[in-house]
Amino acid sequence: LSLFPKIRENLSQIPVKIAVMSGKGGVGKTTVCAWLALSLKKLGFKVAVFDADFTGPNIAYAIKEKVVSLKAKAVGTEDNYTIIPPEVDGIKVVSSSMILDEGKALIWRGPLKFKLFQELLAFSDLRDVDILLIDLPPGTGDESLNLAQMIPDAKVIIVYQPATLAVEDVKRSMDFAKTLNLEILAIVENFSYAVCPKCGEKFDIFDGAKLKVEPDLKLPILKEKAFEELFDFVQKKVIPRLKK
Amino acid sequence: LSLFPKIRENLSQIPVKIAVMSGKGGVGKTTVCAWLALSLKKLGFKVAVFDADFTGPNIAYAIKEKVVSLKAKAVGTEDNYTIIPPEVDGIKVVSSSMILDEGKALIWRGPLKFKLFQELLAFSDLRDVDILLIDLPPGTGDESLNLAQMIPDAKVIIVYQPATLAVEDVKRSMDFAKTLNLEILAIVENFSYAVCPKCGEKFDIFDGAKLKVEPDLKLPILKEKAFEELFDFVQKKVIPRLKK
Ligand SMILES: Nc1ncnc2c1ncn2[C@@H]1O[C@H](COP(=O)(O)OP(=O)(O)O)[C@@H](O)[C@H]1O
Ligand SMILES: Nc1ncnc2c1ncn2[C@@H]1O[C@H](COP(=O)(O)OP(=O)(O)O)[C@@H](O)[C@H]1O
Ligand SMILES: [Zn+2]
Repeated sequence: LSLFPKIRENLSQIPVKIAVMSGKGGVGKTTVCAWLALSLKKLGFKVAVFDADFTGPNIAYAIKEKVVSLKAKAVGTEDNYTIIPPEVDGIKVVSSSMILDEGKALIWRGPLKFKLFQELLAFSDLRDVDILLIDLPPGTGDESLNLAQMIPDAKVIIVYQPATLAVEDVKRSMDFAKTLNLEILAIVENFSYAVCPKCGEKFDIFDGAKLKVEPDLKLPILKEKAFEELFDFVQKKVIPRLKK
Repeated sequence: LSLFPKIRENLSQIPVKIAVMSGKGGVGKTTVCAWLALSLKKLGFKVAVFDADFTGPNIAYAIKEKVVSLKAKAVGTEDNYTIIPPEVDGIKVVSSSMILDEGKALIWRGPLKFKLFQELLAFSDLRDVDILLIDLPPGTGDESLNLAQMIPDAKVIIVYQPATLAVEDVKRSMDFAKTLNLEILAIVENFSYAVCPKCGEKFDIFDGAKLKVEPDLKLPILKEKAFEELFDFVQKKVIPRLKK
């Protein structure tokens, strides 16, 4: 009994979907996804985030450091139910770690996790959401592929670090997006440079810096500054691209 | 027809096996694994590396930036063959990306990749190897579990970054090792601090710094310096621990 028709129906009511991808873990993909959500909310949009990155902790912690409660509510009957996602800083968060009780995180490994992702996408209450952000797992493996196929009209933002072989990573992400016919909205270089707190010197920390692709945005290794620069970028570059 | 007996037999001739783990990608696990191999070789041991991290590029590039040839040779007959692993800087590298021709990297996704890993461990010529390092995939998922079960007498080195929730990552890696009865040899904090090239100031770049566990070694974000410190650590702390 495929949930794909239900997923398609549930997601069709959301005008914009943005999937955030990376070629490998640790480049700040989840953080950039959370910052995109916060920026879009600040600019007046109703935002939801689908946490599909099972390799990392709940994206809620990247949205707001001290998160009080991550409980989702299920309403309705067993064969006709709706999941009400919790809100963190005004952003709806759809994540499997909210459905399951503490200590049950393991039961959704393997093929079961996709069953759970499908249920979340099919039955979460996403009425009234303008933009859905999807935090994909890192890489372009089977998991990312399966998830991307559930959101065939998503636009893509690629995040990378200017480290060795970064160009290959980005190329792989771009090929992945093109194969699935997903429009690439922006390429973001994170951890672009460090800033000395003493003398203000800006310097590279990765030697792959000379292998850089031409990104749309370069973020420094300084969370407050990086967030401001991403917010500006969303306001001045992303929104206009989305509007056309 | 299980390859486990053949794997056990092939690996039993190697006195020391060290698996390098991480709670998530991007913390420098592959780089630390390569540096461990280079340090041990420098100290006179015959070293082999098993590249089991299919999420990243071949560990050979972390051993030596410009790698000329990564071709493994197969000798013998179809039902009784041996794989001769190529050497990079005097270190034998066992990796699936060396067996397959260019463009065939995709055929080993899913369950096939484990079949390939098993073949590599069963049939690679590892006679005369003193220490086998294993670069595990990041995380403590099914893949890491399957691989760890092929090397039940390995010792473990855990690598992490002092970022948010790092303590949970390390704890998860430690629980994983303990569940499998693998001895933890060392816990290494990588990207511990940046060094300003202008004024020499040392500073943290991650805010999770206050959540640190007590690691055995802290490496700066500066490859030459980090390698020297890791070499010292191997010489003064790791070798004595291995000898007892
Ligand atoms: N621009 C930045 N400056 C400082 N720290 C950052 C920046 N971007 C991400 N981080 C930190 O780096 C770590 C890894 O980021 P994360 O979003 O978890 O990466 P990924 O999702 O790619 O694995 C986190 O601790 C995060 O807070
Ligand atoms: N101590 C360090 N200083 C500077 N760069 C580092 C250091 N450790 C790792 N790197 C770089 O960081 C990037 C990620 O490291 P990698 O070993 O691929 O991580 P992982 O295997 O955990 O995904 C690589 O470009 C690597 O060269
Ligand atoms: Zn300085």
